[in-house]
Amino acid sequence: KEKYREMSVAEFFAKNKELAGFANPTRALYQTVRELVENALDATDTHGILPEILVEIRERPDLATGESRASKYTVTVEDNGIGVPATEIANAFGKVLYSSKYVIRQTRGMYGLGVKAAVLYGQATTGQPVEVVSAPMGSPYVYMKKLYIDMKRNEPVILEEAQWRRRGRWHGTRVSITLQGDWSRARSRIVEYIQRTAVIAPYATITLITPDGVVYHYPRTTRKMPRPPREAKPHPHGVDVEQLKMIIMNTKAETLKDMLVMEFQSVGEKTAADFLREAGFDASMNPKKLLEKGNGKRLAALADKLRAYPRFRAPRSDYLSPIGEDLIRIGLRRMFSPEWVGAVTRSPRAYEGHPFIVEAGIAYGGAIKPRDEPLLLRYANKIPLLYEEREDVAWKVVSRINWKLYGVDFPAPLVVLVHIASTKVPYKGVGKESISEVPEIESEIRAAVQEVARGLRVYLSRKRREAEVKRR
Amino acid sequence: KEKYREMSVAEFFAKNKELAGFANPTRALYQTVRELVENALDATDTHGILPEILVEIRERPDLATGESRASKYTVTVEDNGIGVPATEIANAFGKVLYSSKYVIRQTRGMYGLGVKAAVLYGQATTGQPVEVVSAPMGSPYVYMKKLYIDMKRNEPVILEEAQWRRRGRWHGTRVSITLQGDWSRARSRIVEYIQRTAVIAPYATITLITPDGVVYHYPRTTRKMPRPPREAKPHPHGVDVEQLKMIIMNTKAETLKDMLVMEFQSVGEKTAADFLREAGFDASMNPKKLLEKGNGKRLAALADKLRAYPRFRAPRSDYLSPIGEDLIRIGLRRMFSPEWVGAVTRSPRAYEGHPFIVEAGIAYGGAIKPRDEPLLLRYANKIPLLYEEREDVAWKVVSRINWKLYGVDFPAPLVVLVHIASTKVPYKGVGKESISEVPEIESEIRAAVQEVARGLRVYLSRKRREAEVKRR
Ligand SMILES: Nc1ncnc2c1ncn2[C@@H]1O[C@H](COP(=O)(O)OP(=O)(O)OP(=O)(O)O)[C@@H](O)[C@H]1O
Ligand SMILES: Nc1ncnc2c1ncn2[C@@H]1O[C@H](COP(=O)(O)OP(=O)(O)OP(=O)(O)O)[C@@H](O)[C@H]1O
Ligand SMILES: [Mg+2]
Ligand SMILES: [Mg+2]
Repeated sequence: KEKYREMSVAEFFAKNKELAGFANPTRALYQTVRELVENALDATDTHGILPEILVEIRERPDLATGESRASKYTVTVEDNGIGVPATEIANAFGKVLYSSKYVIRQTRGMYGLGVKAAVLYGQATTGQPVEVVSAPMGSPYVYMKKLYIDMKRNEPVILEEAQWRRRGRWHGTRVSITLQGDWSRARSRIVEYIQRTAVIAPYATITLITPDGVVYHYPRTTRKMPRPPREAKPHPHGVDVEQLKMIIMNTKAETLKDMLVMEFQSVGEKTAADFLREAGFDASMNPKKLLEKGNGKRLAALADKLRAYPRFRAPRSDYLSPIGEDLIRIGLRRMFSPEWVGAVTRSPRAYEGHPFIVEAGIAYGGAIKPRDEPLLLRYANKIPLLYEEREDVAWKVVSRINWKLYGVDFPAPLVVLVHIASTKVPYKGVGKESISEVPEIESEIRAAVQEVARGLRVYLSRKRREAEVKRR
Repeated sequence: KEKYREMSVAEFFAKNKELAGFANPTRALYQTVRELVENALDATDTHGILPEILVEIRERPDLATGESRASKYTVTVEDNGIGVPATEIANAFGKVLYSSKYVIRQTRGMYGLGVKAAVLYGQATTGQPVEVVSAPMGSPYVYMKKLYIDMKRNEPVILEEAQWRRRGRWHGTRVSITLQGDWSRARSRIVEYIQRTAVIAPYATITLITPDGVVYHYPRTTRKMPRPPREAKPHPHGVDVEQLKMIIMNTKAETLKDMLVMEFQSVGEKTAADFLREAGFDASMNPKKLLEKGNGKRLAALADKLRAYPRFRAPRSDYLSPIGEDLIRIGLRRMFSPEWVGAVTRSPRAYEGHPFIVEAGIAYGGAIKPRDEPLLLRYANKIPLLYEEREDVAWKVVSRINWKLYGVDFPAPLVVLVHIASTKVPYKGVGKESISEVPEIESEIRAAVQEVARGLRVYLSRKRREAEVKRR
């Protein structure tokens, strides 16, 4: 009587589209724009390329079906990034949980789902395929594929494809998705998202062409780029039994000690030897022995002890890529014309073996309108987060700071920016709108905002003293 | 240079365990208990069986590895439900996105992930397999399997299995998962979860045995059960292009009109004929023609028009299973010994073709301690929701009600219960802790709470008058 069956992961995210941020046509249009833009930025600034990104949203009256609440739009995003290799296009855009970002590196993408969730929604609401044009860097060809996703099998189905010799030196990718949306409701969020992206990436040229014909153009104002993030090895504090099994299976090391030094970051020869001795393991044993039957408990013990050993160096963070205090201040000035700005980039910390850097900025006064609570701008891996503010750990911190201590009385003209850069941002959901309350991150956000707020306090008390002097 | 690869859905939820509610050992222990209990209740009350559920959590010092922060526990849940068929045990517990609840019916489970997420976490933190004992109803055998999940392939791997002839008439399932947890931090939440489950299910006998040897026993106080939920056909207001394709592919109907009547709920012969005429489709055409090449736009148009047509009857709701006003009042009295209780079960509504019923209850005064804000008890498909309160649509509604209008001045001894029963509860995440702000649901919660609050207002104003009379 019970009907047991499997569901493909494509079917799962099509059926439960709200989990991926596609709860309604307004959110879907927003999510489609951001998934494409985040992929475009990952394909450029992560690789040291000065980004040139064009976002075009146009209405599709030719697909109208007479239902006024079901407006269709085509969203096209074009970038000058590394492109997608010909053999990877179909899976990258047509297979859920397929990605080049399943590595330990700070990128905007991390799940291998983003663009596919948009393709699935477009398919379900319009029947239209996604169109991809890719000119991979270093290839003499340009490739075009129109495809949709076979949901039962989680496989791409190519409807049309072509290739031609490239003229000129353009490299990059262009993606077009057609979906049911609601531009009138999504407009302000989409415009805000693009503006907040541009404001912290002044090295990027971003253009948004809207269905009403309005063009938002953010030309680059500097050619200086932050150093790109780099891939890292896992840190022992983040390892679990399954990961350890994988590492042992794939390692070329012939002793347990060599494996620790080769396969992990922050483990030197001496530390590895000390650790193994204290943990009660033979440094010279062949690590593959731990995979043998009956050694399950030894393996679990090794994972536990790696996670708990205090003398491994903290995870390296020189491969993270923060926004930087200068760019935060410049961006806040550009957005708000405040009378005061401050910013800080904190030292790196880690949670569960994942390094992270918290940055904070404050803008006060000037052209900012007073409000009853701080205006919070959240960012994670350089992505602006616009929804689910009240659920975010940053809001928890910023709303509970006693701003009176810093000379701020609400209503007040106060803007707070919080950025978290990490090899793994602990989002609450695959829609990437809010961040979990990880204790290490929460306390770093508090420390960062308070550090900048102290600068504001100095400014505000000096301003008050000068006002007093004037009055006399 | 970019490394493209696929990830299995098992690997995905192991790596991103926080998405499934396994963010840390405390949450993981809680989530494991609730996933098993929810499966046990789905296997009993959904099938008209008076539930008998035993939950045992015991510490595993034999698995200790010397790290004090890494305590291991075995969670065992046993029920007298329908059991799991022998051929289904391995996939049900060892394959992510495998379920018997992928149908249109009000059940606690819906994703086909719950128990597997717990198995993955147990495996990753202890290396221990899950143990399942199943005595399927109507079978003369009892089956035992110990298995773990091959993450790369998302397949169960059976380590040990046995079967024996059943003695006696017991049917049901027993599941044991061993994982790293934190009982001291999880204790109060787990106890609260069990108590809040028992309080709205007085027909269930639930026992919780804790690692400290404390036993919480909730014997049933009635044999009267609410009618079990039933499976329904899809409603046209919830259909999309992909679903419509599936329906057309599988239908035995030979005309489009017959297909609408057979495959959907709330579509009668006359309504189907009227709809097709107004939508511009030939009622007598073979529906399979819509799948032919070149008919993509026709198919998308049909989906749009089905979703928008106002004259389909509302979705049936006689197959939903609310708690009921009596049980809500009894439960609130038992929990709080208040001086006043009220409850309402609203008429059914629908969002996107999914029927839902909102129920609300209020308890006031008596033994309830005054608090600065309402104490909110949230439920969805009879599951107590304990985490992420501030993100829940119910909190949004209850915290914004002007309680002064009802005679309630904070601090006040006020408890509010909200329950949403639906064939699809729109959770914000697969961890099932909070509900999205679906407009139809939000307005129903508001209407329900206000309805019960009006009863409270009558009581409080009468109480005030009597107090005045007394004073004179
Ligand atoms: N504009 C682009 N340029 C180059 N490669 C791209 C582009 N868009 C997508 N890709 C490739 O397709 C892959 C899949 O993209 P998708 O958005 O589905 O997942 P992701 O970005 O890896 O993770 P997430 O789900 O978090 O977005 C990417 O990992 C990348 O390799
Ligand atoms: N105690 C049980 N008795 C009977 N069947 C069970 C039991 N536990 C699990 N099952 C079966 O195993 C399947 C998988 O359970 P699982 O918890 O992974 O998913 P689900 O309950 O269907 O959905 P969700 O992910 O929302 O919990 C269930 O659909 C059910 O068929
Ligand atoms: Mg992406
Ligand atoms: Mg379940």
